[in-house]
Amino acid sequence: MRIISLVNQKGGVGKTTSSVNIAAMLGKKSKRTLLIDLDPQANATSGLGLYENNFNRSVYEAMLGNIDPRQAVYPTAISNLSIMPATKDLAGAEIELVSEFNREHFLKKMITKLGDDFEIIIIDCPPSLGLLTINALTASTEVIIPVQCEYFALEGLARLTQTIDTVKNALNPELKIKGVLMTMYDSRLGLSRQVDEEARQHLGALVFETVIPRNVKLSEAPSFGEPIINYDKKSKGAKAYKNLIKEIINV
Amino acid sequence: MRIISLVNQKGGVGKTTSSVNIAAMLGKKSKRTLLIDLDPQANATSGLGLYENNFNRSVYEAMLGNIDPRQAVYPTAISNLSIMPATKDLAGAEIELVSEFNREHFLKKMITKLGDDFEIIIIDCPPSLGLLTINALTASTEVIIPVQCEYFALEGLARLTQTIDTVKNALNPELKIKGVLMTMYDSRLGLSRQVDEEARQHLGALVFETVIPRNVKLSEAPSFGEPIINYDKKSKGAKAYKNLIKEIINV
Ligand SMILES: Nc1ncnc2c1ncn2[C@@H]1O[C@H](COP(=O)(O)OP(=O)(O)OP(=O)(O)O)[C@@H](O)[C@H]1O
Ligand SMILES: Nc1ncnc2c1ncn2[C@@H]1O[C@H](COP(=O)(O)OP(=O)(O)OP(=O)(O)O)[C@@H](O)[C@H]1O
Ligand SMILES: [Mg+2]
Ligand SMILES: [Mg+2]
Repeated sequence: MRIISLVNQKGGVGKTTSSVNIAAMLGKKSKRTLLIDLDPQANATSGLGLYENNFNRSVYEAMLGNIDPRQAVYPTAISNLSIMPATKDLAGAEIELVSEFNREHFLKKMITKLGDDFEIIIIDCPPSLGLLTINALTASTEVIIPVQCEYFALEGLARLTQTIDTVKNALNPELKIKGVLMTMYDSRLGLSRQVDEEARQHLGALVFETVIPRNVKLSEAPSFGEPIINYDKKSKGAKAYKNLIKEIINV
Repeated sequence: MRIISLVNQKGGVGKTTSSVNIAAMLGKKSKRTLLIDLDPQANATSGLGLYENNFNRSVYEAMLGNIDPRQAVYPTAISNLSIMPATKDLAGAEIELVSEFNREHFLKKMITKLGDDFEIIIIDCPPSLGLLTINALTASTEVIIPVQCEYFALEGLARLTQTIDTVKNALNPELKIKGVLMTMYDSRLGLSRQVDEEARQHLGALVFETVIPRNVKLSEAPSFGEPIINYDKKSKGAKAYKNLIKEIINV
């Protein structure tokens, strides 16, 4: 089973948009896929059309071991795609986990209880390098790092890759960076081209060939609770995520 | 002394861009201003042209009480504007503070030691509602909430205003919301107009009249370590922040 986390402590870089659309495309390709929303903002949850009143179990209870995790798995409008939704309680988990033994392994232990139910798990992370993100990195086989084509986006990369190395050495030797995904690329702006070039210069082959363009359809889709493949499959955004999947699953 | 925090747990909504440019405009208006960077990403620090190798004291040491906070105050290229820079060590403060007595009051205690050095303090917060942001809310007289004109931006507002109410009742009765600032408004997009209208419908007079437009000059300026007033004072972004200042300091 492949477990892929979308991680970047910089906010608003496209972690949720990428999680939802990668997971949806994998479902469309008949891969039994689970999306875990590990962000208390619960944007991936509403991005797939689930709201707090239409589910009663969440990743919070499943991760702390209070319930069988299968009780927190819900179907979505996409066949082969299920979601483990987030609620705001998850914000408390960061502080509650601090004093627990094996506090970095709670998510990994939970995922083991799901057995072979899924072929691929996608985990959407909050904009921080706290215990929720550390749990995701400890549980994952791979990491995808969305990087917005803006100046501040490059600044945080060194700290992020250091954290990944630390987790790899101390907690999860299997962990590897699957790729760096350039997002919100606006071909009219010199800044976008400059940041994309700099990322490829510093990170080389780690950067996916596919670049996600800035595309208003991608930011409209969540207000309908739909991934882009259902909202507007002919859009530039949908085409880009479709190309990206070829780089993710052609192992 | 007025202490204004820029807060929103949603990432990438313009907290840092607003903090830097509000603080710079206040400095230009000869208000003795301090910008405190309370985000371990340290974007406000580099946004004003400071990098880890040109300062040796930071808000981390000042807040934990290890040094006189004045040692962590540095001048910037703008007269009347000083900065208390962040370093990545600040990320550790969240966990270190959990078990301290009065953990929510460390920043407030530190600011008291600055006496009357400043007329206005602006605090840039990280994208979370953890202990760093709670410290900022406990220390503040006012909060400005930047809201990106995108769908996900409205979702988190209820949780944020609840947190502000809780801090107001339990920790800081003076705290009030100075205003909600709509950011990255793109007049060509229906989504921008829709989110702006919805915010004004739900929040009424709390929403500033000034709207910050999407303007590439604002995202280019940080790569030169300059606020917009120095980088391109004739830009739409500079004009918008100049108008905003009139709504902030015409008390
Ligand atoms: N390629 C794109 N084109 C246009 N808008 C986009 C694109 N990708 C994301 N967006 C929009 O930009 C905003 C930020 O994206 P998103 O919420 O996915 O980032 P995030 O990294 O998950 O944020 P956070 O750090 O808060 O979790 C959202 O409003 C989203 O709809
Ligand atoms: N009005 C604007 N027009 C164009 N770009 C903008 C505008 N405001 C901010 N930006 C850019 O958008 C990105 C996000 O803004 P910023 O970093 O200020 O948000 P933030 O809320 O501080 O993010 P974080 O949650 O990571 O702290 C940055 O690259 C910034 O340069
Ligand atoms: Mg997100
Ligand atoms: Mg910021």
